Amino acid sequence: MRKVIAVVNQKGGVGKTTTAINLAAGFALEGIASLLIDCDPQANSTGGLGFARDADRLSIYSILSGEATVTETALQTDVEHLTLIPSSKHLIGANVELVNAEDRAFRLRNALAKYTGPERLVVLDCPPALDILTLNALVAADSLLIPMQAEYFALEGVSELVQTLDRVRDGFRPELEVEGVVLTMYDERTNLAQQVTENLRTFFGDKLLKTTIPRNIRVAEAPSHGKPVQVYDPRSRGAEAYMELAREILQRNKIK
Amino acid sequence: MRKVIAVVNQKGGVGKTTTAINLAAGFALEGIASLLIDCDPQANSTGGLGFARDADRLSIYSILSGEATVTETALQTDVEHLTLIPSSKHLIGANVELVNAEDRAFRLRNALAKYTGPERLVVLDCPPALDILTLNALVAADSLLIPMQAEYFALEGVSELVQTLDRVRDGFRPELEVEGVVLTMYDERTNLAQQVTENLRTFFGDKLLKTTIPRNIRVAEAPSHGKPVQVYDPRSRGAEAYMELAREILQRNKIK
Ligand SMILES: Nc1ncnc2c1ncn2[C@@H]1O[C@H](COP(=O)(O)OP(=O)(O)OP(=O)(O)O)[C@@H](O)[C@H]1O
Ligand SMILES: Nc1ncnc2c1ncn2[C@@H]1O[C@H](COP(=O)(O)OP(=O)(O)OP(=O)(O)O)[C@@H](O)[C@H]1O
Ligand SMILES: [Mg+2]
Ligand SMILES: [Mg+2]
Repeated sequence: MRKVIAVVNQKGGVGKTTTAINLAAGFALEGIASLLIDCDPQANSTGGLGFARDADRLSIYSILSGEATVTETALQTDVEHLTLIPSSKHLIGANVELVNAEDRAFRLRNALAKYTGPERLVVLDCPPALDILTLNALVAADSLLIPMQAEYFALEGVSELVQTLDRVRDGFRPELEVEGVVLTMYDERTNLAQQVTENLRTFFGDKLLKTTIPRNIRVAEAPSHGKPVQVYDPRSRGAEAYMELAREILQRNKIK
Repeated sequence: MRKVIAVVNQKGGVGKTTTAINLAAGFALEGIASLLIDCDPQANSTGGLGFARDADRLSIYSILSGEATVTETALQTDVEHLTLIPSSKHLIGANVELVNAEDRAFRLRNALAKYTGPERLVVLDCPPALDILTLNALVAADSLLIPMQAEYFALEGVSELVQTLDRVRDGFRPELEVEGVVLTMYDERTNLAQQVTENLRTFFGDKLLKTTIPRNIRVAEAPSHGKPVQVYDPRSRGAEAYMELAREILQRNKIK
């Protein structure tokens, strides 16, 4: 019943965190209980929802290292129906510590399998790397949401991401699929954007989501106030676009 | 005599690769022989200078694993005075393979110490992570150039980057210093940009470089043509800004 969506792209700065926060908030604002899990040692999803850095607080690291459960770690956010598993800089050690562990790719999946909380949707914010942290997210996920900037370097990274997806399917998880590709910080007027979008459409077909997220200063300001953009400025173009994205995904999954 | 500048920021998408390519090209166009080293498994600096992916070609991975020297690996680019050490996806294995090697942080520095090529300046493009690859770059470097977007998440990452710099200084390399912080994709008109810039100025003082790089579509288009922006569109605002940045750094170092 619960669906786990990993927000993933090894290219940096394409809007993974921004999409993870505002999509999970979008689901919650539509009344769907949602859990956001910050899987990045940089802890941007955690900070962007208003939680200060706290090295002693339970985090995703506590879960991956087996010291705590999801229930013990989850925090209520200021958004009704939205809970958070925070990250911490301790997570940076996990990439090294887990290297030789037998079940190193399954820690998050196993922890979620034991979790009986109320959330219907789980969103995972991944770091800009195809490392053990992202692997845990991929193996725990039912589907991948890929934020993309319509620019050259982001396009170059797509084939490698898809190869990783195929390897995870073959090796661990045949049911893993692409939820969709969402164009972020999108300005459709430039030639570059049009060319890259064409490439992506050829490659992904109708997995290329209808909703695109425009560049909008309110989206960049919201995390400095510790809020999703829909709470910070509900009438902004960014807020409307992320609500539209949440609804598109809910409809495709026949959730609402 | 040779100076090594690492372009570093663990935050993704702040313009490390774009700055590494266009700064190294800027030095070369000013007649200073320069070497660009792509230290990122995503190999964006390599692709952005027009080199197709080639898993068999010697790369930074060959150097870090001790199979090849800098001389054997360096390639001439289409820009006079600009040479390149390409990256390759094999590099992603290095983070795991080097974990237990005794001199794991010194591979690049040792290789450059043996290199007697003509380049006066070496620019290192780093991945969005504080991992073994970036550590090799930091230990090999004389100074760090930190590209920053004037936005909230980039600001949050600064203290961690500075802590890493201090650890590398104390542990390995007391002479390592900040070359400068350069604002990229900069739009000084927004409140957010002004607030973040103020914070950065307080923190970095006159290390915050005078040159700022504006958002300019030509900068994003240039790598899709395999060229630095100064070659792709020399009269664009992006090209002029990166030439200004190259000159500011050359002057601060009394090179020209
Ligand atoms: N639609 C938008 N309009 C304006 N700014 C945006 C938008 N989306 C994201 N940003 C800003 O762009 C920057 C990069 O976004 P974000 O940090 O979410 O990307 P990321 O993929 O999570 O990065 P990383 O790879 O470092 O994890 C941030 O400063 C963010 O606030
Ligand atoms: N001044 C600029 N104007 C317009 N676009 C820019 C500018 N600088 C960089 N870009 C674009 O922004 C995106 C991010 O830049 P870039 O890839 O250089 O960042 P990065 O820090 O190297 O990312 P990563 O963390 O993934 O290595 C790229 O698509 C690039 O072409
Ligand atoms: Mg992020
Ligand atoms: Mg880069």
